[in-house]
Amino acid sequence: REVVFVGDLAHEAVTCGEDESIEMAAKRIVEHSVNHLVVVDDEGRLKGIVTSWDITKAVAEGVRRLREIIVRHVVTAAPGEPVEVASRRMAQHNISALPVIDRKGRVLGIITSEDISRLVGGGR
Amino acid sequence: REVVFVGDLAHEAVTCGEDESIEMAAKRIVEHSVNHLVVVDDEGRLKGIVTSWDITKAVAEGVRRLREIIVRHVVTAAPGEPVEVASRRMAQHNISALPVIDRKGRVLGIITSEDISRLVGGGR
Ligand SMILES: C[S@@+](CC[C@H](N)C(=O)[O-])C[C@H]1O[C@@H](n2cnc3c(N)ncnc32)[C@H](O)[C@@H]1O
Ligand SMILES: C[S@@+](CC[C@H](N)C(=O)[O-])C[C@H]1O[C@@H](n2cnc3c(N)ncnc32)[C@H](O)[C@@H]1O
Repeated sequence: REVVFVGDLAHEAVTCGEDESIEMAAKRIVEHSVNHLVVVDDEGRLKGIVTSWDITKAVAEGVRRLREIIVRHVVTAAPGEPVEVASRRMAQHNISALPVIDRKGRVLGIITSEDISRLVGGGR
Repeated sequence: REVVFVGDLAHEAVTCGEDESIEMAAKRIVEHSVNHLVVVDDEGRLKGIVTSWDITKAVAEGVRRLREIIVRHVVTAAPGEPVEVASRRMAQHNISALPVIDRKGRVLGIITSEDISRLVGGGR
């Protein structure tokens, strides 16, 4: 059995800034056909995450500003971790993606439960 | 290696009717902490699917009625199919869930990429 690492499955993260509107973030999610936006500062450092679930929550609660729905405490992964570890971490937190970051906190990419699920079907 | 079937991982689907508002659908998604609502008629038969991604698209495009965002052609799975088959089907369509239906088209549950990803980490 070959060991598969997070870095083998991770792909480029779609990002947004903290000052964007909810509408702009929604357009980005639809344009890239993803569910997760990684929020970064001007130097590409991790500031939070916002997902289609958070935008849905904004609709449910009548919230209008992106800053109010950005999740600040982000659960992440490192590229050298085995995918089993990433899978367990997502299951423990009931989340479907982990931004992949380097030792300096810079965003290298993202790994999602869809990426890991694809392994089970024999894909990459 | 034990074979795992869709029926082993599937769980209860959160449903909604076709005549609900987008806001009600959003509240249901948040309340149950899921991303997928299976749209059913009064007899529990499959009529479509609507997800947090669709609600995000409604925000991006200024759409206000649920009927306009319900996806009618639903990709499904049967409880007796191996999970590898379900994983490949989701990957082929770039989707993250399959309603599980019986031979008469009644909704038995749902299986998501999060459920299948959890297998990789050793969970069920
Ligand atoms: C608790 S999950 C529930 C629904 C579903 N399990 C999912 O992940 O979409 C939804 C919440 O998880 C948050 N979330 C997703 N990925 C995250 C991560 N890596 N770290 C922290 N929160 C995250 C989202 O921002 C959103 O508020
Ligand atoms: C194409 S995916 C792109 C984002 C991501 N892969 C996901 O599944 O959320 C989003 C669209 O897939 C649709 N979808 C999800 N599950 C589906 C299913 N079983 N059958 C048909 N469409 C589905 C949603 O209704 C939504 O319009």
